[in-house]
Amino acid sequence: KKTVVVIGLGRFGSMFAKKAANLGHDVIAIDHNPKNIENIQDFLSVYAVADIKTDGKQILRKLGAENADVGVVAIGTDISASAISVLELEEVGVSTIIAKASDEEHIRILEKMGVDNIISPEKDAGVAMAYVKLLGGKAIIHDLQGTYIDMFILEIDAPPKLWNVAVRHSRLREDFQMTLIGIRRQGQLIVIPSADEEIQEGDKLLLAASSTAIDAFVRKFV
Amino acid sequence: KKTVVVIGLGRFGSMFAKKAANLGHDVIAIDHNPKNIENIQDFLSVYAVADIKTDGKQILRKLGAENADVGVVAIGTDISASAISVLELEEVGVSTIIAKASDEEHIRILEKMGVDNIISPEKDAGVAMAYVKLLGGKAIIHDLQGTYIDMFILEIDAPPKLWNVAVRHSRLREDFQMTLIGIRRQGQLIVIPSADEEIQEGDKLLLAASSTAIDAFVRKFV
Ligand SMILES: Nc1ncnc2c1ncn2[C@@H]1O[C@H](COP(=O)(O)OP(=O)(O)OP(=O)(O)O)[C@@H](O)[C@H]1O
Ligand SMILES: Nc1ncnc2c1ncn2[C@@H]1O[C@H](COP(=O)(O)OP(=O)(O)OP(=O)(O)O)[C@@H](O)[C@H]1O
Repeated sequence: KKTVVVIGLGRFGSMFAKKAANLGHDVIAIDHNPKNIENIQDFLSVYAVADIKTDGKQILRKLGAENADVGVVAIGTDISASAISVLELEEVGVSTIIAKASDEEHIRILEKMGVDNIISPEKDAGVAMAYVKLLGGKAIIHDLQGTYIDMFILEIDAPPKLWNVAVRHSRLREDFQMTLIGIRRQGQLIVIPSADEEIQEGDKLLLAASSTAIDAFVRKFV
Repeated sequence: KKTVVVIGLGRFGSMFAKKAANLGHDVIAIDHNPKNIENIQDFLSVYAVADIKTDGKQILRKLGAENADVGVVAIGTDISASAISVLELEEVGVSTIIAKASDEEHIRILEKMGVDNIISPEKDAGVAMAYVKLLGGKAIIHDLQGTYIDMFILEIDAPPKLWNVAVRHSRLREDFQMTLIGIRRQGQLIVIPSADEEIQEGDKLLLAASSTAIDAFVRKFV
């Protein structure tokens, strides 16, 4: 059973809090808007309506947040409130911190403060959805252990340039920084194809790559 | 080359717009805050500072948005503006619509209106991050073809109850609605294990399941 502190009960923070409670953990929550506390009161072990910028440290100690297992800073729009929350959590011994960031500047501030779990769900979803709708990308894998890793899995029709070309000569890895993890051919999935496998017309290629690599590949081949 | 219309340039909308432009498509954008247009002006083919609630249909035709390939409604906080945007896009012949929703009620309204791509990135990230931090879940797969499908891939230590139990007797599928897609044993990954494979102490199980199934499994075994 873990103790989780959530500062900021917007959409991200309150969903995290509810899920943590559903998994059997204790959730301590702080938000300066009483309505946000009320909305998920049943899920909370302890809570306070407070402004983290003015009440910060005392409120965390008072609520028993010292040495909590996980701290979640879920304030997107007020960067100073977000930064102060990170500071206060670290000062009461919370070592694992997840923080939601709203833009590049916010991300960089959190990085400088040593937060290793920084998440921008709206930006990531904007990228992912664009790939899905505009590229026929079938699935997206995010490794969420730390920050969202910029890594996608795409399924695309084998471009004519690669028909009858062996995987080892396709130069997908060398020239495009893409890893071919599978070929779908007439309904069959060839997992981790051998280097001598020839790509054929009609094949669908499953490729793992960063968004930058995907953009370059698309501009060239698609 | 596709034509994409984006209504609302918040974090999700502007990221989608930028990505679409990077992939070589034409982006038409509408936002009532001129600053949001300025921030990504270089990525836009055509744009207008306008309120979709008051200027709606005329502005879409004027910008050449009729029969665009993809429409993105990226207004989270004003549900009526979001709903009106969906209506206007459909009326000018945009058949593929993606809409960002901020809460359950918003999702249900969009569903009733027939929007088949509804996305709540903050809520989904709240769920995903809670699993990652509180369950040791290693990776999340979202199939983003339609709405976010409630489907996760978890990697967890094989619980004692399952040690020396063959996969066919583990009843993971029947009792817990989870699909065992792999076993990691001493660094080796056994993909799609056979039904006779015995789960061992020290194994890590890779399981695909919905969030409801995961919660039930965790309360019982973890
Ligand atoms: N100084 C503060 N002290 C306590 N709570 C705060 C403070 N500032 C903001 N909050 C709370 O944090 C929550 C989230 O803040 P905000 O809406 O700025 O972030 P967001 O990133 O837009 O959230 P979402 O997760 O909905 O996308 C709000 O419920 C707000 O009441
Ligand atoms: N009636 C309207 N007409 C045109 N643009 C609008 C209208 N209402 C809101 N917008 C714009 O839509 C954008 C997104 O709106 P809002 O901030 O409500 O959504 P959000 O879901 O919080 O966004 P984010 O993607 O940042 O999470 C804003 O840039 C805003 O200027």
